[in-house]
Amino acid sequence: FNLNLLVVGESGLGKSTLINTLFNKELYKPKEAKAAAEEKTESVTIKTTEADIEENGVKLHLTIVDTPGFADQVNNENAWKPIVEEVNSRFDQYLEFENRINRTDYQDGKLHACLYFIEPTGHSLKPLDIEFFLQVHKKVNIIPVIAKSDTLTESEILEFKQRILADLKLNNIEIFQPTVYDNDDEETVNNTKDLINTFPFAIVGSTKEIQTKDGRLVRGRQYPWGVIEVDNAEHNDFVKLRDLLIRNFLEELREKTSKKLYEEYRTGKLDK
Amino acid sequence: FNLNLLVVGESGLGKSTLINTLFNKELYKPKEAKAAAEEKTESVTIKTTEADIEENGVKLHLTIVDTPGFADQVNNENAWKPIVEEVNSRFDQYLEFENRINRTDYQDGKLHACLYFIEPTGHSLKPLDIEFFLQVHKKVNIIPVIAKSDTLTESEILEFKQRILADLKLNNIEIFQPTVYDNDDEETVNNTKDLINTFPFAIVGSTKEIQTKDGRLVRGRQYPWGVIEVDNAEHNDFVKLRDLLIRNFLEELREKTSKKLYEEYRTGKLDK
Ligand SMILES: Nc1nc2c(ncn2[C@@H]2O[C@H](COP(=O)(O)OP(=O)(O)O)[C@@H](O)[C@H]2O)c(=O)[nH]1
Ligand SMILES: Nc1nc2c(ncn2[C@@H]2O[C@H](COP(=O)(O)OP(=O)(O)O)[C@@H](O)[C@H]2O)c(=O)[nH]1
Repeated sequence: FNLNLLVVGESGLGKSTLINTLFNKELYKPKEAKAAAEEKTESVTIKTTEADIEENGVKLHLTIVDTPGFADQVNNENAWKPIVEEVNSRFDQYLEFENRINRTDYQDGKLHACLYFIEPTGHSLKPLDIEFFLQVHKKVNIIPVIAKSDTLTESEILEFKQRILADLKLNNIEIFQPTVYDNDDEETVNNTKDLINTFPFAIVGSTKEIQTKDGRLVRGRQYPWGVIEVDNAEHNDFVKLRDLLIRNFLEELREKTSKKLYEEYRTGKLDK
Repeated sequence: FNLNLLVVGESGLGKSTLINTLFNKELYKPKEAKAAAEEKTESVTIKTTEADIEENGVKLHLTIVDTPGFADQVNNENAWKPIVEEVNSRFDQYLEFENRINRTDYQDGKLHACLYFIEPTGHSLKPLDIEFFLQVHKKVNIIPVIAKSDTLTESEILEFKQRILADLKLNNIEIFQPTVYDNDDEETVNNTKDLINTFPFAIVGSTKEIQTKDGRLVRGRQYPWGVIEVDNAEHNDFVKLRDLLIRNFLEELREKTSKKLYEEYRTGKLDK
């Protein structure tokens, strides 16, 4: 199985940490404090990481496309461009492959989902978020998440989610929605509806093992006032994100990419 | 006594909340969720709020200059301009007043300090932060703070502070440093040094009263995993910021503004 994941968001929103947490593997090393003199790149770059992992007994070939520099400049006017070019180029590679006479040695490079990190301001989406979504939502399954959601109280999270959904609706932005099949068993239907009702997921990432007050060893972040637990559904939506991305809906993400998003791209390209 | 404070930082960093917390007064109403359709301004605007407050038995006439829109656009290239114009215009107003024959009815509008909110990424200063500091540090006492510092663990805060100080040093940016007078009593000297060693302050703001597990009623933020207390020095540097800004160093801020920053501006202006 392949999972090709596009990861986008401002620097410092915990993207590397979350990827390591999702796959329980140190795919991204902690950023060493670069000397203050080594300044960041002056534009958006595309960085690809590959790994073979096993998730729930299933072998997964993982490709993560990271986009350092996005939203980090003083002027972010074309931040989306290199990313859209990457999405398109992977579609083009597949189009070219499809047209070959000899089609063995198949490599599916299409991006199955875009994990987009929203800064936990508590207010609303930013113009840059909206601009990016508009450029990408018809080409990749967008899964927006509220980054570092331990910054927000439970009521702030509820309000923020409402506002984000309203912003998306106002701008006609489509985000990935798992399908609810009415002929499925009740438990599956309820699980899927519950996932959808929790969008966008408010997540926390950490690979550190911390001991809670009552002695359990958990992945979390330790503060003087308490320990936030990554895998605790009372504390954040991480387990739901893992569910969506790599347990129950991976097939749907890949299928929607091939059968809908790629086909629309191909038609658009061949029509020209 | 006058305190004229410039408040700068990206939307959603808790600036309004912090101002209300500092002066224990609802100077800024909580932003009502504006309909998603009412989008923010497309540039930086200058918004002034005045209030008379009493702090520790001292009457204070407070003027807060807020700068909505700063850092919120896709392109923030000239975000600093309207702010520098505001700083200059207040210097000009004083220059004009100084030259009057009849100088009663004195109103000191010069900005005594700029409270600059740094996003708690945990990485380093951003290009926009540095650009702003360079435009402003010779005109206003800069007091940078790490906003919403409850996002960071204690060790992350220490590292982040080190990195911010290194970034400032590398770019030759001067921030406000209270003076240590060697002939002062030991306690004052130690307090001042301790304040300086804590720069930049990592703060949390809240006007909500929460009950802690051990029954105390405190200002703080309530999370499922614990209560962070604003006025608890173990939890964040808020009390030190209040100390610097409105208790022990207000006079030094005003004096440095009149005797050094304004004089340098005046000389620069008259020299042309
Ligand atoms: N509060 C909070 N901090 C986090 C979380 N995940 C990561 N961090 C911290 O945020 C900082 C930046 O994380 P990093 O993964 O390097 O962010 P990236 O720049 O987006 O890749 C580090 O200090 C992390 O420990 C989270 O879920 N909550
Ligand atoms: N985690 C955290 N959240 C805060 C803090 N101060 C304010 N907030 C929350 O952050 C959101 C934005 O605060 P606000 O004061 O409106 O920010 P402003 O846009 O900078 O004026 C609100 O949901 C606040 O409750 C803080 O110190 N820590």
